Amino acid sequence: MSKVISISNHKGGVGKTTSAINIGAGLNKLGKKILLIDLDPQANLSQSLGIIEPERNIYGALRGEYKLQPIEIVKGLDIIPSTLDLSGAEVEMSGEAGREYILRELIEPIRASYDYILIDSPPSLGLLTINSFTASDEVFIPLQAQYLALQGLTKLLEVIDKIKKRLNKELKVGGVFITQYDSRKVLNRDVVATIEAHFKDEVFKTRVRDNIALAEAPAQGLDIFRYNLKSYGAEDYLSLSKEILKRK
Amino acid sequence: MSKVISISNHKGGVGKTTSAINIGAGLNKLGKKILLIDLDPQANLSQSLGIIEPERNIYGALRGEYKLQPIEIVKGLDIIPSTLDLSGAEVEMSGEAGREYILRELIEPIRASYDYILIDSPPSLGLLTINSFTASDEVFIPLQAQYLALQGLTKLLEVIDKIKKRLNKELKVGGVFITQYDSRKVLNRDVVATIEAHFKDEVFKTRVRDNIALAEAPAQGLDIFRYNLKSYGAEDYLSLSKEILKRK
Ligand SMILES: Nc1ncnc2c1ncn2[C@@H]1O[C@H](COP(=O)(O)OP(=O)(O)OP(=O)(O)O)[C@@H](O)[C@H]1O
Ligand SMILES: Nc1ncnc2c1ncn2[C@@H]1O[C@H](COP(=O)(O)OP(=O)(O)OP(=O)(O)O)[C@@H](O)[C@H]1O
Ligand SMILES: [Mg+2]
Ligand SMILES: [Mg+2]
Repeated sequence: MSKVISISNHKGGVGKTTSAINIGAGLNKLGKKILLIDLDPQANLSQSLGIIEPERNIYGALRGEYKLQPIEIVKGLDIIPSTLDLSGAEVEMSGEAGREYILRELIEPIRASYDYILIDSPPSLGLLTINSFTASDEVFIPLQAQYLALQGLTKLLEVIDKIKKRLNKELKVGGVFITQYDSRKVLNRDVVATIEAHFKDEVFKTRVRDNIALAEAPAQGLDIFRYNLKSYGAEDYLSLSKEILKRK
Repeated sequence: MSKVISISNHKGGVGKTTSAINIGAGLNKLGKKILLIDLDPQANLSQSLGIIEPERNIYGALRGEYKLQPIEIVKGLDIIPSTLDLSGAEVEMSGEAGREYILRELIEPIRASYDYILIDSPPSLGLLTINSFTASDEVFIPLQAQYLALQGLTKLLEVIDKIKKRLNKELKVGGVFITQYDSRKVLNRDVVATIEAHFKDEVFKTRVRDNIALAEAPAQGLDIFRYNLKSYGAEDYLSLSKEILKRK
């Protein structure tokens, strides 16, 4: 039984892409078959795994030109890459009837061949992110432990709620996790306390620490496990992946 | 003679909002009259200066309900605040003839009362950012010294070029500056070397260092000068503001 998860937060730079790659690779290390979908016109997920402007991508599939065409990264870890041209998709899709269901329809036929499908969303609440929510069972929210990152949460939860009511009854918040955490910074500790008081059991115990190896790995086209297995980043994303499996 | 500047980069979390506030406050400290415009549906700029869901905001003005209504922050530093409802603007505007000129038309009548007008853009290249470029004389690009932040630059420069050809002949890249810099991190030093080789004189000499005071100030509703005048953040944004005045 496969699960589709959106990794979303319209606040920019909170670690959506870094988490999609390394939770995917972590779950794969734990024996699961994973599909990553890059739904961001910046195509950071694709670039971070060394895939630049592939012929078949999410944009062509959303336009109905072809079905989803997974590319293998390592055994059991596939990707549907993005392209910079995806920035034209939202305007193009906005006129279609049932435009929110386009991605869900594309995922349906291949869903059964994966244990988890992780979707990396762009930093906005536009039609691409709405497609991601409509196609998903759960939303995982990466949160930087900073003041500005807290501000946008209410709006994000509102939009998730609206999608649940109108477009996807199964949708729920699968969990919230802290990224780029530095326990020496008072601000980080304060914000985490606020988040844990508000979200209680929905917050994953693992906090992904601020670790430069996570920012270096994309330059090599590798996930953190293949880049530096002994890093804090690898330790934290493996621990987070184990927690995700437990929550099933 | 006033200058309109877009602070833009579709990569998320690179310090657009932090820079708009603190370059604005820095130029104000140096005796200039400044208007900040919050063009992001996240409304981070407005929240960071303690303005929450104001009655008159950029959304009502873009919809043609009223003219721009500046609110004073301190003497010589005004803001046009945003609202979470702005997320509906792009779809609403997309059907209007000349939709790219809406912000430029709104700024025209008040432009002469300010030395600088700084526009904080959302992390995307949609219609709001295009309105910002069409209304501006220059674009300032904040850049995180990380691999993923480098990737999006080509696309950003392409869009600026297209706006310059079709919508705003005066538009130019006013400068690029490094944010969240930590000289101990090899990755930061490497990326800066790449940026300086590519942009040469367009890169401002001041690098804004990674400084927790910059992330704390928004929680108090203050710019960095009013929050902690002796911090690295205050030092760097004042030095950057002085460089901006010299480039006139
Ligand atoms: N735990 C971490 N420690 C150190 N650096 C990190 C960590 N997580 C992410 N980064 C770096 O921070 C930057 C932002 O992360 P990332 O691009 O994954 O965020 P995002 O939410 O996907 O951004 P966007 O909103 O642009 O899509 C990147 O340069 C990334 O390499
Ligand atoms: N020089 C710095 N040192 C430390 N923290 C910083 C610095 N600049 C920005 N920050 C913090 O990093 C986070 C991202 O900055 P900011 O929100 O200004 O970026 P942005 O580009 O406006 O993001 P978005 O793409 O969401 O609009 C914020 O929490 C901010 O407080
Ligand atoms: Mg991303
Ligand atoms: Mg911002």
